[in-house]
Amino acid sequence: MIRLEHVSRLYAVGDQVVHALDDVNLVIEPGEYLSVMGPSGSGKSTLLHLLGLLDRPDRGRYLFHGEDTARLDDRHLARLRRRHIGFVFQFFHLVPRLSAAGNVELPMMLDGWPLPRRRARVRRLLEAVGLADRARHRPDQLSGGQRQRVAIARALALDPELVLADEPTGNLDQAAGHEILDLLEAVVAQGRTLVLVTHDPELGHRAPRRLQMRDGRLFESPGGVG
Amino acid sequence: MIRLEHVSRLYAVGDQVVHALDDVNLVIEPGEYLSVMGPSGSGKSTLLHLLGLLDRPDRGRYLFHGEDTARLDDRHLARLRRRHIGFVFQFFHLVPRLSAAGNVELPMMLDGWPLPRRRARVRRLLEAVGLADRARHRPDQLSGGQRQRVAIARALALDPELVLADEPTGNLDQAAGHEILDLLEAVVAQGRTLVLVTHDPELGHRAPRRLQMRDGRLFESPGGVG
Ligand SMILES: Nc1ncnc2c1ncn2[C@@H]1O[C@H](COP(=O)(O)OP(=O)(O)OP(=O)(O)O)[C@@H](O)[C@H]1O
Ligand SMILES: Nc1ncnc2c1ncn2[C@@H]1O[C@H](COP(=O)(O)OP(=O)(O)OP(=O)(O)O)[C@@H](O)[C@H]1O
Ligand SMILES: [Mg+2]
Ligand SMILES: [Mg+2]
Repeated sequence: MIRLEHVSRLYAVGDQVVHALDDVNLVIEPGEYLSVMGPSGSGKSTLLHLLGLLDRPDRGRYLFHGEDTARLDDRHLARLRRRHIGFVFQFFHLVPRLSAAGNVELPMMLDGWPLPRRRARVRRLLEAVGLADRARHRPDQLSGGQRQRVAIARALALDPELVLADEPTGNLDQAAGHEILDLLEAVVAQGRTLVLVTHDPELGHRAPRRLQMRDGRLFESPGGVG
Repeated sequence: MIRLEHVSRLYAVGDQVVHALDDVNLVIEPGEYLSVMGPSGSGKSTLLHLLGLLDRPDRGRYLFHGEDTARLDDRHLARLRRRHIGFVFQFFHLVPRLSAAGNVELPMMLDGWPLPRRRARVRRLLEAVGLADRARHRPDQLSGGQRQRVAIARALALDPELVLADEPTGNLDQAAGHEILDLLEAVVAQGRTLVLVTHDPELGHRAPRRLQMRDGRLFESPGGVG
């Protein structure tokens, strides 16, 4: 499903060059559950954006479903993204003018779902994240953690085969955080793939595969122990 | 320094009314260190915005340095804020076009500091939060945790007597989180006042006074035990 071969991502600011990703190699099979941990600024979000076809490597190759993404134009990447990938951004990127329900409904509208089917799924997703009573609130009428939960519901809207979650519990208390993780892990139980970036070791250790990032380099901890 | 008497803050969305704060009473003396914990949506940010003179109660009284804030107009509140309060917002609110250094320098420029003095303090503050090598990056060229640390450095720029921090470590790994807390607690050691909202019980328990919020109501846990 996913193969990164010697992938680097560089940024230049003034005369300084940052190696956000530095010779990263990674294979992910369908149905796997991985966590990615590492210090602030180590490259986690950059990795997730690349995996999510939102960014392109400067060096190396990224094969998605066996296809070299370097050969695909932006429209093609956007189509692949909409069909296969659910993304929970670190800072949510909700549409400010839409309500919570409107934000969750948007992917389904873009995918041509009929109204009754959309409405039923929106209601179920908002209930699943504990926000049935905030459906009509816009993002600026929600608390930080509530916005985060809307972003999670939206990422699951089209039942994607690959879920990429960038610190999905950073603005939640421990109880709500564990509930959200249960919801995301239910995805894996249905045979889908989950990549979870987190700063919380307790959550990171729930994944059978654990990756660590440091200064753009990717390491894998021995599976499932400790 | 701070006295809230029967303070409520209500929001109306459609025909629904949310009690973000519900009959809150609170006294904070200079030099105190308090934490505020509670589930997502319980009113913590609303409380902090009110304390920070960024919002006004719908009912009840807020006395700041003995003055009833209801009698002060917005310009007066802004002056008090600039002179006395440092605020770390939950989602940072950095100025997008300014670099990290520019964001930290801004409060000092508004306060009329000469250039050499500003530059020296900006350098010291960015070093204190571990971002000396990111001074020229704009917010969109920084990771989530790096932006959070710029917001903390900016809040401390004018050495305020009251620091209000809304989940200042939500996007940081544990090590960076503890370092930031050491920095904020140094403020208390100099006799200033710190109010810390956090979802991390380990951090919340570092404060001698611990408040809990639930559905807009404020409770105080017995001091210092457990
Ligand atoms: N502008 C608004 N209009 C309507 N409701 C609002 C508005 N702002 C906040 N709320 C509601 O007020 C309540 C308190 O919000 P607040 O942001 O204070 O919560 P919080 O404790 O900081 O939560 P979190 O931990 O998720 O950040 C929430 O239920 C939220 O939906
Ligand atoms: N547009 C950009 N221009 C320049 N540098 C950037 C840019 N975006 C990110 N960086 C740098 O790349 C590095 C990796 O950033 P990334 O956002 O992937 O970190 P992260 O591991 O997600 O951190 P956090 O836990 O703080 O969110 C950081 O050092 C950051 O300063
Ligand atoms: Mg990140
Ligand atoms: Mg909040």
